[in-house]
Amino acid sequence: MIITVANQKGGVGKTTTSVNLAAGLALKGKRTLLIDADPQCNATSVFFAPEETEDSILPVFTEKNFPLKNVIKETERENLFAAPSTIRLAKVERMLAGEIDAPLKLKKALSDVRNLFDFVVIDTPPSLGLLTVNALVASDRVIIPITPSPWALEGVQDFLDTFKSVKETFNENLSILGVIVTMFDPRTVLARDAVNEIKAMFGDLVFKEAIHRNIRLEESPAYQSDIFAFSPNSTGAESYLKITEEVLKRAER
Amino acid sequence: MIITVANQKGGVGKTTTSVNLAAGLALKGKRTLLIDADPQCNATSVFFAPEETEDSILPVFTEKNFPLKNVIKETERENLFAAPSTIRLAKVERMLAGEIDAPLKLKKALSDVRNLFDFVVIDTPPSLGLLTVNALVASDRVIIPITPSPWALEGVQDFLDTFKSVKETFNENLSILGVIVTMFDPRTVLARDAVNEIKAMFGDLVFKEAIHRNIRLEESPAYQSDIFAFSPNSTGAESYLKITEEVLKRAER
Ligand SMILES: Nc1ncnc2c1ncn2[C@@H]1O[C@H](COP(=O)(O)OP(=O)(O)OP(=O)(O)O)[C@@H](O)[C@H]1O
Ligand SMILES: Nc1ncnc2c1ncn2[C@@H]1O[C@H](COP(=O)(O)OP(=O)(O)OP(=O)(O)O)[C@@H](O)[C@H]1O
Ligand SMILES: [Mg+2]
Ligand SMILES: [Mg+2]
Repeated sequence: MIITVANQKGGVGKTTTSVNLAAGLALKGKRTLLIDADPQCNATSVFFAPEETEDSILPVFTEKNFPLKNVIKETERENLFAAPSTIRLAKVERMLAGEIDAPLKLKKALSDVRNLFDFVVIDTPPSLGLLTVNALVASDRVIIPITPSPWALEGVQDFLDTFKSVKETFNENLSILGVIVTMFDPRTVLARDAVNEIKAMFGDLVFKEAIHRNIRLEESPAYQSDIFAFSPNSTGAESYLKITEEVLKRAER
Repeated sequence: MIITVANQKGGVGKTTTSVNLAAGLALKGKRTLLIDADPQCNATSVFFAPEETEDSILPVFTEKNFPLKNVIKETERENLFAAPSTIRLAKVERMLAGEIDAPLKLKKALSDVRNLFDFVVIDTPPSLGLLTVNALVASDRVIIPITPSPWALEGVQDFLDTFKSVKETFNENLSILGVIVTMFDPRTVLARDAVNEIKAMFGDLVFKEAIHRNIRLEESPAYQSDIFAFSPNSTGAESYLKITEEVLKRAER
């Protein structure tokens, strides 16, 4: 199953969720590929030192029929593989401005590779541009991390419009696997009200488990690690393990 | 003086800083224009209800010689004016992909209008694309909000590369007015270490005043208000007032 993690609002936990969901799936014995489709390379930097990542997914967009297999690397975690991003991915939007099949590049590249993995998780940039659209076109499901705060809620409709448009134009099987509430601080009325609003909007799509603020989640990238390797007993690790189990359940349906 | 608030990392407080700095300058009697150059429209939504913002800065990019004056609106705060964004600004990147003067659109539009204001503050999206470049090309100074955490620090060099390239190609007077540490939680070693790293990188450019986590700052957009109107006695208001005073000092030099 190919899952995109997306939300055009910045800093809502897309990368934290992509990295730790992919690691969680690998931990559960699923052969998992994490694709970093964000030129910021935050997910890439968790698994690879800068000098290790000359290869990237850029040729998927710039060359004809580029074999994605060539840039898929093992990570230190068993079952977990990653396809790195690069800052140069940022120019893809204007480079492919004219091309009719621009939204389909990643889907085509994944078609030869998807059967080698149980799960593919795609991290995306904070935008609804060509990279995010490519991820959505290529995917079976999307997970939407949302922080319970005013501006994050305002952006949801724009995301859903893009989702709907991709579904209708390119990918009728695309559906929302779920919505994860991230960076939840239960002590504030603001956050609790916002969570209620998210539940009103999305009903059962909202994962039971919300991710609370946990310093370990913020620290782990500094140690080039996912949360399970870095701090397995933290609430962050427990929460992302529950999220992983819930994803596995929902993936069955 | 025209100031861009920029950082391609998502959710580091660009909009919170743009809105509250602009409001602070207005409070100090400076005639201030806030330009929302982010298709997410977070800054716009603080000052205008959705039905109030049919006008936007989009024609600056899509039409020849569009008078920016036509879309500048008063806000409820004396001295504070705003030019709204729109989701449709997102397509500007690919629309202008071929045009030689694409980076200069905002600068040209501002040239007729800048003498009507003491300060112009430009909020930008989490990307180093055409909208952010337009803002940098049009500006005298840039303020960089940075959260003291690993991924935010990793992105600084990419930002500086873009800054340098804009400066050399289009705008030799562009300089960094300062770096603001945002969402600082002094209780964590991670944040304190990261602040030291930021100070090592930027020296005196770092504002003395760091913005601590303050729930009032997160709440105020829900009440369509800047922090000074919403919660003038909060630490968030005090901090952004100090930031405003420091900006005024630095603008003199
Ligand atoms: N539950 C959490 N508790 C504490 N910190 C968190 C949590 N989730 C994420 N963070 C931190 O918050 C910041 C933003 O998270 P992250 O980078 O995952 O968001 P993003 O949506 O991928 O951002 P962008 O839009 O820039 O891609 C990071 O520094 C991250 O380490
Ligand atoms: N000092 C603070 N304390 C608490 N919350 C804050 C603080 N500064 C910003 N926030 C909140 O954090 C979130 C991210 O801030 P903001 O939207 O200003 O960042 P941004 O860099 O403009 O994001 P984007 O990259 O999406 O444009 C918002 O919900 C905002 O209200
Ligand atoms: Mg990210
Ligand atoms: Mg913003």
